[in-house]
This record gives sequence, structure tokens and C-alpha cells, in this order.
Amino acid sequence: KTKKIAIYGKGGIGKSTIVANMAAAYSQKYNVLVIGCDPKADTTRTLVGRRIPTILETVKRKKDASNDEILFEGYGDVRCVESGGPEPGVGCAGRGVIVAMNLLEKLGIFSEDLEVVIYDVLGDVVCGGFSVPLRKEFADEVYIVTSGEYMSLYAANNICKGIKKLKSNLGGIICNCRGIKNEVEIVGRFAERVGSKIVGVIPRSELVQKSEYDAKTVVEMFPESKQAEIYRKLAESIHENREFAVPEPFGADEFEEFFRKF
Amino acid sequence: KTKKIAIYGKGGIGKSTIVANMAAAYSQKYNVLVIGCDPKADTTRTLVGRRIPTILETVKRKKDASNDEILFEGYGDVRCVESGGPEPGVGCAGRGVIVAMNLLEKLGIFSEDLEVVIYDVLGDVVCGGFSVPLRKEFADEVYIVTSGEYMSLYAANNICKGIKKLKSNLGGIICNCRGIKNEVEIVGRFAERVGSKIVGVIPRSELVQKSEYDAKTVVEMFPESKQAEIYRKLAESIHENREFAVPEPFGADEFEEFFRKF
Ligand SMILES: Nc1ncnc2c1ncn2[C@@H]1O[C@H](COP(=O)(O)OP(=O)(O)O)[C@@H](O)[C@H]1O
Ligand SMILES: Nc1ncnc2c1ncn2[C@@H]1O[C@H](COP(=O)(O)OP(=O)(O)O)[C@@H](O)[C@H]1O
Ligand code: SF4
Ligand SMILES: [Mg+2]
Ligand SMILES: [Mg+2]
Repeated sequence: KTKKIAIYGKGGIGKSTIVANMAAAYSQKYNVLVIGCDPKADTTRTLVGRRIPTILETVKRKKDASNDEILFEGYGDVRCVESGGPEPGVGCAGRGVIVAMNLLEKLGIFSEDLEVVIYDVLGDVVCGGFSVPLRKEFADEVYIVTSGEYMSLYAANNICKGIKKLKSNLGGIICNCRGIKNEVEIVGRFAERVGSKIVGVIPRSELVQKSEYDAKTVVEMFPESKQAEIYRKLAESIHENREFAVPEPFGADEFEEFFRKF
Repeated sequence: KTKKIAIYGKGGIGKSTIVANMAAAYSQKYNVLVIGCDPKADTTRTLVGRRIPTILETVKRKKDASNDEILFEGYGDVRCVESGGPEPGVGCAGRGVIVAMNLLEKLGIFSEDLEVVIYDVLGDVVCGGFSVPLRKEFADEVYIVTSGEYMSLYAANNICKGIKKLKSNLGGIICNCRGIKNEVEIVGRFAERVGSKIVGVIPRSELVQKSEYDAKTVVEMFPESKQAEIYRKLAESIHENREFAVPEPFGADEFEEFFRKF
């Protein structure tokens, strides 16, 4: 049965880095499809080695886009697509995701032989196209990337509200460390309070910048490193994970209270 | 002639802190209205001393909201309103701004005696309600808050695209420092390349956290401090500013190139 995973989190928190490295790790054993759902359209750059054309810009110039105009193969044969987003100020930023989902279904890209599908989704607002991957037909498990910083946990809490609203399943919280004091403890307590758990802790590492500069993942460029091993372990914990829950988000005042304790 | 200013920037970059402190500074000489347009609805907390009810939640429970149910007076008699936002996953996150603008016009809150109006607007996506303050009838000058970090400049560039699309005017860039290497130089170059300029540089200061903890602005709680003086100077430069331009945003590749140089 295909594992369909959505990765959400505040813009800039580290989703694309984590998604690309997880995909690289999975590629050893499974057929993987990565779907970028962030208007930044850069999830797949470190897998394909360059920025690929987005679905939105492709359908804009030709109504009948074919598979090989939007689907690209990257490291380890990982299949890659980018939804893209409209120009700011021109309609809903999430429109790219909606257009992309329709096209992927129409072109039969969600094919039988896929074993892992990973969505990388902007989480600063959980509305319009950005909430579409939360629907059952797209992803059945959601993981939220956060650090110990107030703003990223605030966004994580908002994403929990979206997950609850759309009756989707939260599989766990990924702590992408930013060097905050007591970071893992704060994120752990947050996870516990929303009825979830930490599924991985990713330390800061300059190998991320080094491999990113060469448009590669850490798993590809530094396979022997501790950081690559951490991404592989994260991919494994998520693949083995069987505990899901509809989250219990913090109310506005409770959230403020939670933070005041730290 | 009323000065109508919109402050945009990536979530968490420091807009509300800057807006509240500018308003506190202006309150000495002018009649000021602050309009929070971020679903976080916390722009006015340090002016009023507590979180105020949002327009969206107020109209939800009673169709005919009156002035004193949505308009609150804060430090220095600054008038405060919060648009609010719907629950994540429930329609457009910017819907609160649209509902708020309609109500403020209907209740005549944009009255003759106002000398400064400041909008504090979420800038992670520039769509739906979040692009409404860019329209001429609301704000005639836009300032973008950014740090030297890639993600905040990426958002700043997106906001420039939105400003250009809606034919609004960029008055300048506010650098809210995060301690990045060569931060002011990076932000200065960015400003220059989009056809604008830096109008203020705000250092990191623990007085921000200290006054925020007491739900006050730095200008109110530490009026003699260097930080308070910096906010007052920023308010003054913005008030005196006569140079505006439709920005020239970076293309996606140019932006990557710009950053690679640093
Ligand atoms: N574990 C890490 N260590 C060091 N840098 C990181 C790490 N994770 C992410 N980064 C950096 O943070 C920035 C944002 O990461 P990215 O994955 O693009 O975020 P998102 O997709 O959430 O917007 C990138 O420049 C990336 O190099
Ligand atoms: N100059 C500064 N020095 C120290 N902390 C700051 C400064 N500006 C903002 N902050 C902190 O950063 C956080 C986000 O600021 P805020 O004004 O709420 O951002 P935004 O309104 O853009 O989301 C707040 O906790 C605030 O205390
Ligand atoms: S639904 Fe969300 S992404 Fe779409 S216009 Fe509204 S705020 Fe923007
Ligand atoms: Mg990304
Ligand atoms: Mg704010």
C-alpha cells in the first residue's frame, strides 16, 4: 500500500531539505514521487540538480501538458514535480497546488507502482490550495517540521488546527533544530500537548549548505556523514510509524501560556 | 492629509513590534489608527495592554457590531483594531482583512481627524485579503520589514511583486536586524536593486522582550533608551519620506544569483 505523506511547516523552517533527503533515503528501496506544494518551487532542486519547470507555468503556456513536461527524474530515480504558484497579488497563492493535483490525477501520475509519495507544503497559511494535500485522497499522514522558536510552533499549532478541521492524521513532529535553549524539550512538550510525538530531531549542519550549493542532498553528497544517517533514520521512523491521531491544538491563550513557562 | 502606511514582511520578522512602537512615537503629536491585518491578531497588544477582540470574531457573534466593540484606545490614545482571521482550514486566511475593511468603512472609522493610519500586514503570501491594504483607498505607501536572512528577503521580493502588480508605492525597506553577517550591506544592496532604499535599521534589543512581557512598547516602558530613540527616528523618517517608487522585483534566478554573492 502506497505511503502518502504530507510535510508541513512554517516557510523557511527546513521542509524541502528534509523532504529531499528523506526521498533520497527512500530511493534505495522504494519508488518515490515528490510533489512540491510551495510557491517557492524549490523542493526538488537538490534531487534533480536544478530547478524544474512548475506545473502552473507549464499549463499557462500550453493547455495539454504531457508527463515529460512536468515530471522529472532525480537522484535514485526519485520522480519530481513542482506545483508552482501564481505571481504575488494575482489570485490565490495556493492555486498552483489545485491545478497541479488535477493534472497529476488526469495524467495518471499517481500510478500503481508508487510506494512513497511525499508532499512538501507551505504552512504559513492553511487555506486554499495549501490545505488540499490534507484531503484523504492525497495524503493519509501529516508530519510537521518545527524548531523551538515561537513563530514556528505558532505555525505548527495552526497546521494542527487545519489537520483537525480536515479530519486528517498527524503522524508526528520533526524537530529541525535552530539552536534555541531547551529546544528539544520545548518541541517535545508541544508535541505531547497536541496529542502527538517527536519522530525525529535534525541537528543544524553545514553539510546542508554545502550540498545545497551543489544542488544535491546530504544523503547523496555526504553519504557517510552523521547527518545523512540522521535523515535515513528519520525516513525509516516515518515509514515504520503506525501511531496517528487527530491533533488537539492549543487555544490562543493556552499557547501564550505554554510559551511563558519557557 | 492623512498619512496611510502599510507595513509588510514575512511572519515573525518584527512588523508588529515596529508598528506598535512607531504608533507610540506618533501618538505624541498625531491622531493615530493602527489596523492589525495578521491572523495572529497581536499587533495592538502592546498598545492596549492586552489582546483585543478581533473584528472577524465580533461580527461572527453579532451582525451589527458597533464602534466600541471593535475599536479600542491604547497608549497615547492610539486607536486600535484587529481584523483577525478564520480558523485554519476554513476558507481564505485573508478573509478577516476583507471583512474588517468593509466594516471600518461602514462605521466611519476612517474619520477626518485621523493623521496617521498604519496597517500591519502578513506578508508570507500576498493574496486574498492580504493584498487589500495595497489598494489606493487604504494605504498609499508601503514599507517592508526584513532582515538579512534569505527567507525574509525572499518574502520581501514577493511583496515587491505584489506592490508592483497592484501599482502601489514602495516607500522603503526597514532592516530589523537578526545578527546576520554583513546584514545591513545585504539589505542595502537588496533595497537598491529593487529601486528603493533603507529607511531605518533596528538593532536586536532585549528591551523588546522585556516590554513585550508587560504588554507595552519600548517607547512607553523605556522612553530614555537608545532603542526607543531608534523607533522614534524611524517614525520620523517615514513621516518625512517623500521618495516612493513602484519596485522592480528580482526574477527567481536573479534572486538566487544575488544571494550566491554573499
Ligand atoms: N538541519 C539544517 N542545518 C543547517 N541548515 C539547514 C538545516 N535545515 C534547513 N537548513 C537551511 O535552512 C534554509 C531553509 O530550508 P528549506 O528546507 O528550504 O526550508 P522550507 O522548505 O521549509 O522553506 C535553507 O537555506 C537550508 O539550507
Ligand atoms: N529588534 C528586536 N529585538 C529583539 N527582538 C525582537 C525585535 N523585533 C522583534 N523581536 C521579537 O521577534 C518576535 C516577532 O516579532 P513580531 O513583531 O511579533 O513579528 P511579526 O509581527 O512580523 O510576526 C517577537 O517575539 C519580538 O519580541
Ligand atoms: S485562500 Fe489562502 S492562499 Fe488563497 S487567497 Fe486566501 S490567503 Fe491566499
Ligand atoms: Mg521549501
Ligand atoms: Mg505581528
